[in-house]
Amino acid sequence: AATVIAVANQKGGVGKTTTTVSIGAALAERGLRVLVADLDPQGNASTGLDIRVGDGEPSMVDVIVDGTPAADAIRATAIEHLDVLPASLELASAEVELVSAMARERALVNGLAGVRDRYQVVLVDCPPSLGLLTINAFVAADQLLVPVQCEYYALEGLTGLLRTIGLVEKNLNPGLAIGGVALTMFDSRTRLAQQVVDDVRGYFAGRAFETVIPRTVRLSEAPSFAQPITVFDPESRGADAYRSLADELLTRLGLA
Amino acid sequence: AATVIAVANQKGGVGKTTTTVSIGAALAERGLRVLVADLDPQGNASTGLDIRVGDGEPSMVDVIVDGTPAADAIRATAIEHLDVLPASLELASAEVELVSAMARERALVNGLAGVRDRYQVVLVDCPPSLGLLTINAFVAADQLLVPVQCEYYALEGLTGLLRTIGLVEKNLNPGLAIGGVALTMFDSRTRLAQQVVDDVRGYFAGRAFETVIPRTVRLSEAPSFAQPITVFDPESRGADAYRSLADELLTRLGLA
Ligand SMILES: Nc1ncnc2c1ncn2[C@@H]1O[C@H](COP(=O)(O)OP(=O)(O)OP(=O)(O)O)[C@@H](O)[C@H]1O
Ligand SMILES: Nc1ncnc2c1ncn2[C@@H]1O[C@H](COP(=O)(O)OP(=O)(O)OP(=O)(O)O)[C@@H](O)[C@H]1O
Ligand SMILES: [Mg+2]
Ligand SMILES: [Mg+2]
Repeated sequence: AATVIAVANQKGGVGKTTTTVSIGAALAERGLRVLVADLDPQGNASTGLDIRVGDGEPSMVDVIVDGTPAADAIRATAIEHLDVLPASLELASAEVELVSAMARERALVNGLAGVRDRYQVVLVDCPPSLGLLTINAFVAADQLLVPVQCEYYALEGLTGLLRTIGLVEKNLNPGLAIGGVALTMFDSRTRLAQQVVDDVRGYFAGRAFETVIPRTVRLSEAPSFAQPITVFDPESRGADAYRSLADELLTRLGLA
Repeated sequence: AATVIAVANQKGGVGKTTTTVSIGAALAERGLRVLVADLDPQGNASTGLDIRVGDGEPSMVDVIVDGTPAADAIRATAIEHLDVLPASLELASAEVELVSAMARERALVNGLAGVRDRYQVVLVDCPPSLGLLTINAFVAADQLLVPVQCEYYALEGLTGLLRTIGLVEKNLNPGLAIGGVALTMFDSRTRLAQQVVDDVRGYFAGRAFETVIPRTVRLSEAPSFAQPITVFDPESRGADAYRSLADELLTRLGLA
């Protein structure tokens, strides 16, 4: 059955969606069957893969609040081997609706149970918060992939994230751990970027990936064409970097 | 009494904190008495102004959950006329604690009531979500300032934000409206940035500010020195842009 990886960091705008979509596409290119599960009400991972949820169409909120089978909500993308369980704005109300639900932290793991054997990797794109949606991702996950932007505020947010991971590991999902820390949006014009890379490598040691994702114009433009970078500009620095990151992930998962 | 402005956008990393801190410092430079109220558990606005909350020290979570007087939690900053009501990580638990509290959406407006007459402007830095903390900011606010990053995903998020503003305006705070939309992180290397500016100006018409904030290295470096840009590099493009934005805001508030 699939390895479930939650792509999470409550700091906003650090590249969670871009990393989910780009790694997902790179793994699919290597022939792995991949599901991107969009757990962010903004639905950026869905639209970044050209999937839009119309009125009345099943999506993530139905799966985790009403128990709709995930298979009914999953869509194929234009990319072979890559499917999406899309999100819509209605997902924003799920946090409030789940608060008093039974087993509220297990809504996602239960929702995905029926489809895990169809994929080798499931990537869950998390919203920028440590609320009930992200907790659901942590309970469903075998491991976490944490994107860290090469900027100052990104370092500050790690304390809160590590604290929450510890609580979930102790009470809801024993064995949950950070599988990898990915450095994103590296801008060689600032000294600060290299300082953040050094700090993160010092703090996380071997868990930080070797590959550092550069800040590039093409990566910021890809979402407006609703394509991942590997399709939008396959020869670009951004595509190469995310393929390299995907290969590192495959090695760590023992799927290389 | 002070005009309360909530700086909000649930899309992450669009420049909410940078805009709150920079405009706050620019207004204080002009001699206005300003309070920055940090409503984000990440506490970036607090640390961006060199304020850290130690164990047991009062902060935003005490004001909105326990009713601690705001005056007890407010700190002076190194900048004359600029104070901060700081946030700490504990604020993350406030959302869950407030869910069943009486008048849960009015915790902030009640908390600020005792200090509004000491300031001319209160800027509330919101977290990247539309949960109970941001709703509290919308209830306390006279108007909203919405930073929009000049990137594709930033446009997509506006639908959800406008929907939430409408709900709060109808049910909790009649008259709430977007006072201004600020375009941030404009990178002249991408065609997309100008397209976003044009789209936002078309959609929001006169509510979009004239000033466009450029993406600059110095703005990204200022937080690591715990200083707003007007202090960190007073002659920089970033400082000039935020002073110009602050002046536009003053004109709209009738305080110029
Ligand atoms: N390496 C990169 N180079 C240039 N732009 C990038 C890069 N990675 C991401 N971006 C852009 O930066 C913005 C933030 O990235 P993204 O939306 O992936 O972050 P996020 O962590 O998912 O944000 P949120 O917290 O809102 O979910 C987007 O506009 C995206 O297109
Ligand atoms: N104009 C700019 N030029 C360069 N860097 C910027 C600019 N504005 C903000 N930044 C940097 O971009 C990152 C995101 O900005 P910021 O933290 O202010 O956004 P935010 O909307 O408050 O994020 P969050 O959603 O996590 O609260 C920060 O590292 C900040 O230093
Ligand atoms: Mg995202
Ligand atoms: Mg912020």
